[in-house]
Amino acid sequence: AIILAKVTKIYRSGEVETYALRDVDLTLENGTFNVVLGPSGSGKSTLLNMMSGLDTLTSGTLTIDDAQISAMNHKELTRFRRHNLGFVFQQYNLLQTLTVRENVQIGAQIATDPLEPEEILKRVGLENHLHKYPFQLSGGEQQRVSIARALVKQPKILFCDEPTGALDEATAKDVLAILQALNETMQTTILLITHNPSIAELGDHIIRMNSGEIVDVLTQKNK
Amino acid sequence: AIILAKVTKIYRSGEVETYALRDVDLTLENGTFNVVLGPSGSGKSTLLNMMSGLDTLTSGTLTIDDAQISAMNHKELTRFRRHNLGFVFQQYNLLQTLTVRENVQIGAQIATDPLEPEEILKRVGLENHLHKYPFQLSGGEQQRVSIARALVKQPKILFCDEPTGALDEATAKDVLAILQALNETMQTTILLITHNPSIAELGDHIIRMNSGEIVDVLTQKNK
Ligand SMILES: Nc1ncnc2c1ncn2[C@@H]1O[C@H](COP(=O)(O)OP(=O)(O)OP(=O)(O)O)[C@@H](O)[C@H]1O
Ligand SMILES: Nc1ncnc2c1ncn2[C@@H]1O[C@H](COP(=O)(O)OP(=O)(O)OP(=O)(O)O)[C@@H](O)[C@H]1O
Ligand SMILES: [Mg+2]
Ligand SMILES: [Mg+2]
Repeated sequence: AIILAKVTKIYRSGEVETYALRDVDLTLENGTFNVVLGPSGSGKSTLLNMMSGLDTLTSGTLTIDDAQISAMNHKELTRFRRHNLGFVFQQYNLLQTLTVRENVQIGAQIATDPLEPEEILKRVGLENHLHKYPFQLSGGEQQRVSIARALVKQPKILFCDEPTGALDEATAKDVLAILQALNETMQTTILLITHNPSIAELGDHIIRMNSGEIVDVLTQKNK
Repeated sequence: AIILAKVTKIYRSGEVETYALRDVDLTLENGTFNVVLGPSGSGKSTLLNMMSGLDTLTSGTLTIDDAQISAMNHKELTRFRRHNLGFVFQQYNLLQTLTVRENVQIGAQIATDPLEPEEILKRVGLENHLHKYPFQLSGGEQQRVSIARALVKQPKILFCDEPTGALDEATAKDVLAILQALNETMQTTILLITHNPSIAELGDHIIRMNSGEIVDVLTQKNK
């Protein structure tokens, strides 16, 4: 399980303090598909950054299974993320100087049982773009490279920040079907942020946020 | 009117040629609200880049009212865009070293009748973020700065590439209401790219694309 206990995150810039998360308690059981909904600026991406060890907590703790993540140093955190976590970032975060296939290969390199980069790229419809650079891709193509890169290492836990925001309906459906299949066949734990209520229907649990707080957790399915 | 005649755009990288647009003919009448729909990679952003003079045509012509845009040099193009056009880019394109308010002020500087930056920022809900830098904003907040920057100079023609993709339903509604009001009261010509069919309902015309071609133009309203 991923357990956030009494987590607060405050961003300080000069005099200004922004409470991005206030006293959040949240547990994600292994193998669950969790969707996070909430207005722009409500703290969804911050929640993802806290739950994945990508950023430090101002106060509170993060535990993933038996590992005390919030107590790890930078080196331990980096190794933990590499071995266990996959990310689809809201702004894609592709390496601009590597091709599509190289961006995905990098994701496979440190994995114990990686998929074939060209296979996963084919599944997201990018087989004709393998040798292009990110600046030569459309918005939705860049997003799909980001998705392929996260999936190729078959992570235990997958964090997706609006992974279909730049995709048309049909392409988005394909991607969400891949994620659902992963969750059902591989018991991959998924945390997916979205603005789209119809995507929320895919989740076992819906986590609603507002102004840095979790206001509601709805359980739709029991596993 | 904005007139594309027989426009083709080919991207070449090494041996590979990508036909991003094939022999496109399209006219947008002044004061119309036009929505572009189509799958990821179908050429929507490329169409916008061609219609706005942001990028060169491989063949064909672009005329805006009586100006032969495709015949202009770099300096004339830059001046034309500054005086007449506003842009909301798919990747926001904010200046990272300027604050929220400064990013919008820059948009106002070269305008004949600019709005007040703080006013327009308030209308998109960002009054508490004026002194932050883009990296300190959520995805949807960055998108809204991009929107405010385009609107502040009250352009004759507004090009919006998925301007609400990162926004929740309520915030997206506010933004679209602002765009509709602009179109109705100021006769601003709008070209809006979206994946969301419900947003398409706002348009006077819906332009459907697939594989670099315009496959359909539907007129929903007459003005
Ligand atoms: N580095 C930072 N410094 C200051 N404030 C920040 C920083 N990063 C985020 N914030 C603020 O924290 C709040 C929550 O941000 P977060 O990115 O988690 O929102 P979000 O729910 O993901 O929004 P969106 O749906 O727009 O992506 C926002 O108001 C944002 O401005
Ligand atoms: N600089 C470039 N070099 C090579 N190919 C390019 C370049 N820019 C765009 N393309 C290709 O042209 C096609 C159309 O791109 P475009 O960005 O117009 O698509 P789009 O409809 O906006 O897609 P999306 O909905 O994903 O944003 C894509 O297949 C893309 O890979
Ligand atoms: Mg976010
Ligand atoms: Mg695009």
